[in-house]
Amino acid sequence: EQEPVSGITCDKNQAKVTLIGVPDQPGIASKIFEALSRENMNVDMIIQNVGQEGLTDLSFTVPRGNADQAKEILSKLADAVGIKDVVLTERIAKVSIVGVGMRSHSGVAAKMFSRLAAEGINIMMISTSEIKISCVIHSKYTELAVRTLHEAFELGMKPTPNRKK
Amino acid sequence: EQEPVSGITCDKNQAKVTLIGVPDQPGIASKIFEALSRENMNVDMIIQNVGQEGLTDLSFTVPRGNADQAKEILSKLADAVGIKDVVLTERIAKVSIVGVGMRSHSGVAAKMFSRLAAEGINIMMISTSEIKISCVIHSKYTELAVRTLHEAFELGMKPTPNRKK
Ligand SMILES: C[C@@H](O)[C@H](N)C(=O)O
Ligand SMILES: C[C@@H](O)[C@H](N)C(=O)O
Repeated sequence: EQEPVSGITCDKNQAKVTLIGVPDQPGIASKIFEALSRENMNVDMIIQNVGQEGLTDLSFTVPRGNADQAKEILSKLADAVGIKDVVLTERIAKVSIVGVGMRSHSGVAAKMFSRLAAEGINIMMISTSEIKISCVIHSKYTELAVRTLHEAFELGMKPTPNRKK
Repeated sequence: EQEPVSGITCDKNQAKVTLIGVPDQPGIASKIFEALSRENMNVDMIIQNVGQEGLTDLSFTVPRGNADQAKEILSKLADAVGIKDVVLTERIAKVSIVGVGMRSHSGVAAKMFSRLAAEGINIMMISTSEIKISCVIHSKYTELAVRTLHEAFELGMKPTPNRKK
């Protein structure tokens, strides 16, 4: 059976903005991204989980150089629409396993998460696509996480274009 | 400039399991997916946002036929590791815009979210990859959402292999 994971990527150049207590009603997500779009802000990840009691949290990542501007834009909007807080976290890294063969494999996710846990690395955020499982972790663990996942999925340590994307 | 969005996809065959009040410590995510993997459960999306006060929520989707089994597996684990609740929602649809040209465009996200909002469709979850922005909505809005997004991104209504994936 084909090895499901073909590479590890990491991105240490992002910062995370989390909006806490976002009113879970139509129109709020659009206001958030319209505000960012008006300032031509680039956004990489967007993560929103389900709400409870009419509120949810929404996180997105931007290049670290744009972090302060993103926080400022959202802080203004937060007052206007009733978002409770805007939290900026700069020292994050996004570490991903990539593979066409891994679609739907709960076992691949389990292995990624358990190897990170074994190194004491807390997983702050998780997001997936058909070919990728991404974890956001504290940036201080980046190199340890990448080495750990290379070993876990037997990918060898030769430099690949993916490895420091 | 190239049209950033090249297609709309939707999946009405998934159900969502949300674990509420997940201890935000290394090893919990791995236990969750090890439990699913032992039963050979297929998982599509995994979404986890940042925690507060040591707790976070973690959602994942499974084929609707496996929803009860997934809930049962996680309910057992929840007791063991201190997860507060396991909530199953079956009537969901995942609607996505796809495009190689849309990477980092906050404007594309803003447009998707605002067109859904204009139809009164609440966005329950958001997840992105480099080429895709996915929203989980109530399944009753699926056809309306797909039509709305086709119009928004001027994609025409001729059937494409993507459209009902
Ligand atoms: C929280 C936000 O996504 C809201 N549910 C909306 O649809 O805009
Ligand atoms: C919540 C869960 O992801 C936890 N942070 C872990 O690392 O396992």
